[in-house]
Amino acid sequence: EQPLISGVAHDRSQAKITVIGVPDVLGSAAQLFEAVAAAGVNIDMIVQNVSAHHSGVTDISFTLPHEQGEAARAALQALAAEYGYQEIQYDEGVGKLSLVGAGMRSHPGVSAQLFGALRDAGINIEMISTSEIRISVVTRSEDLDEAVRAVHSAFGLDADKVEAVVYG
Amino acid sequence: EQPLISGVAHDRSQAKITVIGVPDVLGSAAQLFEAVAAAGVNIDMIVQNVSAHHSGVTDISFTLPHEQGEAARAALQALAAEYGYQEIQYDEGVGKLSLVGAGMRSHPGVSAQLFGALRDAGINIEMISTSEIRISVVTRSEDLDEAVRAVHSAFGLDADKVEAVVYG
Ligand SMILES: C[C@@H](O)[C@H](N)C(=O)O
Ligand SMILES: C[C@@H](O)[C@H](N)C(=O)O
Repeated sequence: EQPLISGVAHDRSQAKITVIGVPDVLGSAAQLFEAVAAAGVNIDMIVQNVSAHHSGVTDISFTLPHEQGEAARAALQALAAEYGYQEIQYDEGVGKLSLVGAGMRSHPGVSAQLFGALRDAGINIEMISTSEIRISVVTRSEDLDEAVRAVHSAFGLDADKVEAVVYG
Repeated sequence: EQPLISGVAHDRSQAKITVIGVPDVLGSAAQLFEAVAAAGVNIDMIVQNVSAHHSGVTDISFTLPHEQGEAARAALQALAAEYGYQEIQYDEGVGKLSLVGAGMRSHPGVSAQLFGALRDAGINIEMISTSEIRISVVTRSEDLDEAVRAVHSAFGLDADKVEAVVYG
């Protein structure tokens, strides 16, 4: 059956924190997010890729409301020395775009089509995180409106009808 | 309101490919996934974190059915030299666990609680990818059953009732 693409969600209300060089050991993700949660920070997207072999470290990124940036950074700075983080990066200029649909897993071309639409619009993809009903990318926030137009166009979506803030 | 945790999904049918050192330039994700899609490979989870400053490269990981591993690897090997990939890693020993729920974004402790349950069970987290209704982690597949038990227990879920393959 055809994948069902129901719409494009976009969000420029968030900032991104990347903790560079988190030791890839038992409990380090729990430690990090316990501290961020204790600071009352709402976390949206979390991305962690595998550690490169022998490096023993990996990077953990997450997005959060702009207004909670200071609280999150302070919580992480307090851990950085003890837990060996290499660096904490804070980025206020991100935008998040999500293609929302169903059945996307069994339609391998959907991701390629989304990434191709962004390429054709000259927009660099900074982060990717997916689920079976949502493919999310992070771009510069100044590119977000153009990205949304490009994706609507690539998928033949009627921008007036299908724009939806759909959770997934 | 309380976050609604509806269940724990787990999947050991997948393998993972990590393309190490993908040039962080316009169109590289599209190129990679166009090739994988052209090979007919079904893609489940994609994770890409930001490139470290000045490195100009990042890693892209994705999961796929075990039986499509060869096709995907061949497609990527064909691109590797031309597109400058540093290495293509193939991992057949992964398991994926997802905590499925609603309202998790506004309950910052949920991620910490999930990661803490895995830490307490002695299970290392290899990848993290989240959406507002699903927090997914990749572990060793041999740890998956223990991970599912630990998460059910940590969240007070009745393992017999709420185990569900819920897409998100
Ligand atoms: C890096 C982090 O995810 C670590 N592997 C952990 O299990 O917590
Ligand atoms: C690495 C990859 O995502 C690249 N930045 C792109 O836009 O395609």
